[in-house]
Amino acid sequence: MTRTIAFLNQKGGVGKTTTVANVAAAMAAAGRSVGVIDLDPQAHLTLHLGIEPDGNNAPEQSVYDVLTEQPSSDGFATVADSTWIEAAPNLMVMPSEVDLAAVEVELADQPGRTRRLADALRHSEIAQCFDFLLLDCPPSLGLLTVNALAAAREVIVPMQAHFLALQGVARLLKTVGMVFEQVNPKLQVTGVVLCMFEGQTRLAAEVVENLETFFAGEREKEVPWRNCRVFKPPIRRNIKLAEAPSFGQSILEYDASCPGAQDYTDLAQTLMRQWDKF
Amino acid sequence: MTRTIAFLNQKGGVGKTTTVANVAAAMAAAGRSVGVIDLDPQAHLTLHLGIEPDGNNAPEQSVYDVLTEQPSSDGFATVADSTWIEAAPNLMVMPSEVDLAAVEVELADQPGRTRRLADALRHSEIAQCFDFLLLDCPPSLGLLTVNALAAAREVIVPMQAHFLALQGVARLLKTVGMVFEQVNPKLQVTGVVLCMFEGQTRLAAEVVENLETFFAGEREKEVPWRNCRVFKPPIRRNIKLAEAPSFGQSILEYDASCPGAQDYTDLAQTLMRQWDKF
Ligand SMILES: Nc1ncnc2c1ncn2[C@@H]1O[C@H](COP(=O)(O)OP(=O)(O)OP(=O)(O)O)[C@@H](O)[C@H]1O
Ligand SMILES: Nc1ncnc2c1ncn2[C@@H]1O[C@H](COP(=O)(O)OP(=O)(O)OP(=O)(O)O)[C@@H](O)[C@H]1O
Ligand SMILES: [Mg+2]
Ligand SMILES: [Mg+2]
Repeated sequence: MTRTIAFLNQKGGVGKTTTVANVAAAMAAAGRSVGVIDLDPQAHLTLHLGIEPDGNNAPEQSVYDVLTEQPSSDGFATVADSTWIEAAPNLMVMPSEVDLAAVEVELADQPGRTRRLADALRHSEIAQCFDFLLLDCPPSLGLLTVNALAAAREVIVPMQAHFLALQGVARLLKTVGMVFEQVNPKLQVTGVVLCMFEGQTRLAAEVVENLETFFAGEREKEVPWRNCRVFKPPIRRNIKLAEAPSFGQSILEYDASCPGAQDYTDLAQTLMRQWDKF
Repeated sequence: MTRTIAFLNQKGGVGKTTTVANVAAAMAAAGRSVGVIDLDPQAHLTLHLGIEPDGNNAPEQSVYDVLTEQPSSDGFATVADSTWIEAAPNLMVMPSEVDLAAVEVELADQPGRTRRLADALRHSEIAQCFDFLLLDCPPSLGLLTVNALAAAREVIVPMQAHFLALQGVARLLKTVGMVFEQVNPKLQVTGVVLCMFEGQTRLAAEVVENLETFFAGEREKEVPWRNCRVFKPPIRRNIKLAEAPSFGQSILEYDASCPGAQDYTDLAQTLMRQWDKF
């Protein structure tokens, strides 16, 4: 069965896209069959993996077409399958495009609008074959993110060890809880990934302590984040991770020996090991 | 006349809130009368300036009330004036709250929904008295950001010198151009502020060169960004800027001698000097 994980945090610029791109690349390099879906109208995941989201070379279809396709029509089952693009061996991408920004208003009063992605993936033969399906979300808790939560079984929260980033966690968990109760009772929060980590700062130590204390206090509650943990080791700040996207490459292609590549390979291995235990 | 500046970039986590909070604090410390409006449902600007956005101590009104007040009612003129809160001498805040996230859908088919903020500010006596009015936007180009663009005369783009951040500039300018043509013909893009700058990296040098070349090529065109320039010096990466918000303080209160305080004081002085020349 495919392990579908949504990577979300409404706080902007915390490392969501960088995490999805590089974890997916590391899993594909280890021989797993991996799919990624770019649910951000900025299309940064699409760009990071070397695909031009808009303009002459843009893909014919994107996740916009999948979400706006009328569920009742015969075409529904086929749209998703013709939207996947191979970005690397073992790695398929469902790209984004700028029109995706309009989806929230376009689907505002459509029935089942929160389950469009989940329904489309159920009909997609290609999606059923993935070992891992990773969803990159925009920096908001709107309809695109809710679609990701409805389609996923797990949530991973990329986060910077900063005060402002910590503020949003409670609201993020509230949204996850709402989707868990109303739309997707299988949803669980697997963990928090600390990105751009600067271990020598006092702030980082305080934020990590705050997080671990909070989640430890939730263990006995009937909440979807009762088993949530902070992944160790964190992803260190490393400028090569910010350089790689300008070449349309994952960190493994750009510089496989740098700290960024090691940290993301470690994280991918942790996730793959976890899965083997299930 | 009040100088109203919108700080926007749909790329998340680039330094929008940090820039508005600290430029406003530096201007207020220099004796100017300053107002700031928090248009982000995350309410980070509100938090950064020491105000609790939700919960028991939350303000009675927020920018949500201003945007959703029916323009035809008598109360319209007074809602804005009862929403300002004094955060420091010479510094007033119009706070955000979590309900703000629903505004895009709530106003989806209301006439004049893009001008709600502009209309409310025109009726606000307090707003007319500000020397500077700074607007902090969420990481998107939706209705909240368009309201800021309709109310402002100027745009400043906080940006990280990273590849992914550079990608969004063209789309941001397209949105500014749209508002300029359809809603607010006075709108101009004043400049780009480079945040979290790591001058020693090759990536930073490449991005700055890219930006300057692009804007130099636009000088002769009839576009609202023809006079846009990259503010110098940039705002250096400085962990104290990320620590200050956890104390509800601006960088000037938290540590007035650190590089972050110097860089933001410099930027505020450049903006104040520019204005004195008009
Ligand atoms: N560990 C790291 N070290 C250095 N730079 C990083 C690291 N991780 C990400 N970056 C850079 O920081 C910026 C923000 O990361 P990224 O775009 O992945 O965040 P995001 O959460 O997806 O942002 P958004 O909210 O806009 O979608 C990018 O320019 C990226 O290249
Ligand atoms: N110059 C700097 N040096 C170090 N950290 C910084 C700097 N500027 C901002 N930060 C930190 O980086 C993070 C992102 O900054 P900020 O929240 O201001 O960005 P933003 O663009 O407002 O984000 P969002 O898109 O979520 O609104 C915050 O945790 C902030 O404290
Ligand atoms: Mg992203
Ligand atoms: Mg912000």
